[in-house]
Amino acid sequence: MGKIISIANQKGGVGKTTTAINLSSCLAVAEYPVLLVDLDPQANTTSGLGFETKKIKKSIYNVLIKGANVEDTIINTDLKYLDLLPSNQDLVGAEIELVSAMSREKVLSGILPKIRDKYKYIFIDCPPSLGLLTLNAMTASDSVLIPIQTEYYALEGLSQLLNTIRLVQKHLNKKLEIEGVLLTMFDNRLNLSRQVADDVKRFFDKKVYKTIVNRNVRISEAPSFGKPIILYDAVSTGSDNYMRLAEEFIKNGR
Amino acid sequence: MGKIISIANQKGGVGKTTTAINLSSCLAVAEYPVLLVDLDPQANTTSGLGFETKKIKKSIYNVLIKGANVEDTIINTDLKYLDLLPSNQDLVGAEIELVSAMSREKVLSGILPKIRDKYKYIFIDCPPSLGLLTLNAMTASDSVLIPIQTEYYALEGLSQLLNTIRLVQKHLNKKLEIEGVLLTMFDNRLNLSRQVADDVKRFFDKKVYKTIVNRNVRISEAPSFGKPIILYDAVSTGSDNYMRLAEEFIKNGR
Ligand SMILES: Nc1ncnc2c1ncn2[C@@H]1O[C@H](COP(=O)(O)OP(=O)(O)OP(=O)(O)O)[C@@H](O)[C@H]1O
Ligand SMILES: Nc1ncnc2c1ncn2[C@@H]1O[C@H](COP(=O)(O)OP(=O)(O)OP(=O)(O)O)[C@@H](O)[C@H]1O
Ligand SMILES: [Mg+2]
Ligand SMILES: [Mg+2]
Repeated sequence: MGKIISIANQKGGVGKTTTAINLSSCLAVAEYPVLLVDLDPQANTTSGLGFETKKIKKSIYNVLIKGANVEDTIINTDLKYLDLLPSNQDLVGAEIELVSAMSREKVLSGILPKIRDKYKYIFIDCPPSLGLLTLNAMTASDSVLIPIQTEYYALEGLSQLLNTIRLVQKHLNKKLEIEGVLLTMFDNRLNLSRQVADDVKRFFDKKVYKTIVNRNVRISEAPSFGKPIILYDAVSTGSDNYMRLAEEFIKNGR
Repeated sequence: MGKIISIANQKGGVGKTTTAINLSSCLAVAEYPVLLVDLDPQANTTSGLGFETKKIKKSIYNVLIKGANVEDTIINTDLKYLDLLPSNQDLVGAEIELVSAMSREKVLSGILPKIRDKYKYIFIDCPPSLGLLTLNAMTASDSVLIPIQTEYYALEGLSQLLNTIRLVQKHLNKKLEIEGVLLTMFDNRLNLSRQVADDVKRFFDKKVYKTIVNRNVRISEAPSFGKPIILYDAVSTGSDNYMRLAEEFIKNGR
């Protein structure tokens, strides 16, 4: 039975999509079957894997709002063990449409169990907000992986994020845990980076991954070629960081 | 009569808050009276100016949802000509509460005219989404200033953003224009930066500010001291970039 993990943080631009694509790709290269769910109306996970979002006719929007069959909506990627449940522009209006739905936070948790057994891991890339899409992801998940950019504003939002996780645990999904906290875009030359990293380690203690993802331009170039870093530049620091993260992620799960 | 400008882009982490704080501070230093409205539940503009969001009892939430008096909610900052309409954690639930309000996109445009004459410029820092808070900002504004990070995903979201602006112009606010497009976190040493900058200039032509904001660590350090860059490190490239932007912004307005 596959484990479902949300990748969430309402702060924008902290590396949610980059982690969703690259962690799942490294696991797929190690032949763990993975499904990546793009729950962001920006559809960056979909385009970062090389799909033109304008050409995606059936997306997570149809599954969530129009009751379309989830298995018919999943597509294959360049990696044999990585599938994608894509997003597109239609998802922009989904949060407002979900408000009036029955048990509006539980729509996704009524869908993912149908395909859970086909995968070892299911990752959900969340939008930068704590609205209904992110609540749906957390309600459907076993755990939440929290990317944190090593910058000042990253610390500000943590208490809101933990508050939301606590509320979900209390009212919607008792089993939800924190999978881990990942430091991203780390630059060892900068005081700010080291200070924020120390603060995060003090705040989250053992939950912080030993693997840190460094700022690495090859990581930000890869999506423009529609490839995860492991296929774009396998010998880059970025690839090494995400491969180590995948190893640590698997080890923690044992 | 003050000009109202939304600072918006649904892509996260592109420099909306950084531009809101630093452009308005540079204008305030030049003695233009400015009001900064923090419309993001993360309240980064509020904390970036040195206010502890937990201590903010009256915020934009009370004005939008509870009908509180806007003049009683505005607070002074370290800069004589800069006032702030602060945000706090309460705003997290506002989008869901707004859905059932009467003419839900027009709530803010019913509030800002009351104080418009006291300021030369009113800037609204928007959250990273195209939901009801950003729609309220655009409906209440004369124009939209679009910060764009010089990275691949930044280009992806532009058509959604322009689509939303067009819909607002058609149904909610005929006078809305694009104030300008600002390239942020530019690094001249990176191919990716130069490529994206060229693409944006081709896409937006004259609307792109000649002033480019370079990646500069002093800019990302300033909010941890609760200060705009002009007060934190007046001789940094960051200060120079935002002062030039303020000059260009004023010149365009003539
Ligand atoms: N380790 C890294 N080194 C360099 N650039 C990075 C790194 N991680 C992410 N980036 C770049 O930083 C930007 C933000 O990352 P990303 O889009 O993954 O964040 P996000 O949290 O998904 O953003 P959003 O909040 O908009 O969903 C992207 O342009 C990405 O390419
Ligand atoms: N020119 C710059 N040089 C270096 N760092 C920058 C620059 N501009 C912004 N930053 C940093 O990048 C991060 C993202 O910027 P900011 O928070 O202003 O973006 P935003 O668009 O407001 O994000 P959100 O989508 O979460 O509201 C912050 O940590 C900020 O300090
Ligand atoms: Mg993303
Ligand atoms: Mg912001």
